[in-house]
Amino acid sequence: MSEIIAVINQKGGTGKTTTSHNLGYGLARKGKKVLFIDLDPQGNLTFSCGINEFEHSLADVIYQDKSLNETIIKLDEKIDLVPTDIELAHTELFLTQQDDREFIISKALKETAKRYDYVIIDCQTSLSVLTINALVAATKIVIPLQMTILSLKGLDLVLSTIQDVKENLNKHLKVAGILPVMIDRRRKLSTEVIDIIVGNFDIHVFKSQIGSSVRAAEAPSFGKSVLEYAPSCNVAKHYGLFVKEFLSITKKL
Amino acid sequence: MSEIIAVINQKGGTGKTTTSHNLGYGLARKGKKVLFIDLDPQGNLTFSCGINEFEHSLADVIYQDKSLNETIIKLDEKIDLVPTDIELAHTELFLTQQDDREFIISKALKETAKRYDYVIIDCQTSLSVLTINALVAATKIVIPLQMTILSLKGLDLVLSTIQDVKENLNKHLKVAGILPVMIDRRRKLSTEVIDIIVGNFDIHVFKSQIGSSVRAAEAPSFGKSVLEYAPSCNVAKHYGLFVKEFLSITKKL
Ligand SMILES: Nc1ncnc2c1ncn2[C@@H]1O[C@H](COP(=O)(O)OP(=O)(O)OP(=O)(O)O)[C@@H](O)[C@H]1O
Ligand SMILES: Nc1ncnc2c1ncn2[C@@H]1O[C@H](COP(=O)(O)OP(=O)(O)OP(=O)(O)O)[C@@H](O)[C@H]1O
Ligand SMILES: [Mg+2]
Ligand SMILES: [Mg+2]
Repeated sequence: MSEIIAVINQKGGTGKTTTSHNLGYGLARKGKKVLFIDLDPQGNLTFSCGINEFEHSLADVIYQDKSLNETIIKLDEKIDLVPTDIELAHTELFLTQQDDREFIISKALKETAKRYDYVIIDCQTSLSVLTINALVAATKIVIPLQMTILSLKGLDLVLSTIQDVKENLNKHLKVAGILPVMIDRRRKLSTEVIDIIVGNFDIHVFKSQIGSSVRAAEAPSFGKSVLEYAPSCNVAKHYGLFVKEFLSITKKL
Repeated sequence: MSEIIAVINQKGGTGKTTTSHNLGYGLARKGKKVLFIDLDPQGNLTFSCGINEFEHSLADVIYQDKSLNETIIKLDEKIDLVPTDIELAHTELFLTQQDDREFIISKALKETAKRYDYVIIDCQTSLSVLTINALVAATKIVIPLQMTILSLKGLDLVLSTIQDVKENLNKHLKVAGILPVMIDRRRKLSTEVIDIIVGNFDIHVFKSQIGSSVRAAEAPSFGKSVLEYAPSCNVAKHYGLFVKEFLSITKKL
């Protein structure tokens, strides 16, 4: 049974793309077959995978010109990618005119997902119709969260959107958890924000918190995940632990 | 002649809201009359100004139910705010059906702007029709940029969008400059990214770079800019220098 993971947060710069990339790479390293779907018109995940040119993209699938299979790029033995470019931004207007606009991605994934253990969808920074598509297609959600007040403010909004989708469009949707990212343990704010989340939301907070390292900011220009680019840095170690915790948490959900 | 400043970057979490808030507060401290316009449906600037409830918002202006004047909240003697909430997200669909959709904000500002020295528009993290509205209304642009590879990748896209608007919709638009934010001077990556920008783009890079401080991440929950909340921290000092440099740069443009 394939797991379809939506990595979501409408707050900007909270590590969604970095988390999508390293979660997928980490799962593949454990022998899982992984498909990345880049659902952000800015194509950061596509770029971070070292892909700059491609014949077909996710936009072609949304316009229903191409099947998902026709867009898939093989990154290595275990990891495939459906790439995206800015053309995806124009699909939003097209989608608003479709009756089944929230189901385009889940329909496209129906057959393809069966070939993978995990499909990881990197979402854009807004609760757009594309992001709703990811929530409707997903089985599990990961919410990367920076430990700041503005990031915490955004959490309410993303959780209520998930609740809406769960009640009306996708009853099987579950939140695997909130992943604290770019943590600085010396900072009182980090621990305060985590206390607030744990105290106010009945939601799992991953114990494997991701620290901060310039290696994570450098990795994309080498077309590699930080796990691959700088395996001995703190962020790589933390993502390694996160992947383990993710596997054990999602088994029980 | 009022200056209308669009603070823009479609990459997430690059300090747009924090920069909008501190630029406005810093200008007001120098005796300028400032109007904030929160153009992000997530309403981070509204929240950061300590505003949680309001009768009318920017969405009402876009639907042309209310004039801009009817939404204005007085924050203090020199600073006013046009607040926003999630309702703004629904205006995008409405706007796509209007012939003059890129001019809604500039038309609304036409009379109101005259009462202010500076109007500061905090943009959302996407190059949406709302963000285009900001570029069409603006006289000057500030682009806050994190010193990472993915942030640099986004710069091409924002500059080409600005060029389009300049050629087709707003000939007076000028870029005041790129503001490096969340700088860690020990990091080679910060200096490398700045060198790349200076080397490849014929665009001003503000010398007053903004460092990193947990005070900046805490300030929004007190409804204050970091200049007001923690005036002696590094980020407050850097924003103080930035405001001075901004005034001298924009005088010559
Ligand atoms: N653990 C980390 N340490 C240091 N830098 C990081 C870390 N994780 C991510 N970054 C960098 O911070 C920036 C934001 O991260 P990322 O792009 O993954 O967030 P995002 O939520 O996908 O952003 P967007 O809202 O633009 O989609 C990127 O430049 C990235 O390389
Ligand atoms: N100089 C700084 N030092 C430390 N933290 C900062 C600094 N500037 C901003 N922050 C924090 O980093 C996060 C991102 O900043 P901010 O919200 O201003 O960026 P943004 O570009 O407006 O994000 P979005 O894409 O969501 O609109 C916020 O939680 C903010 O409080
Ligand atoms: Mg991203
Ligand atoms: Mg913002």
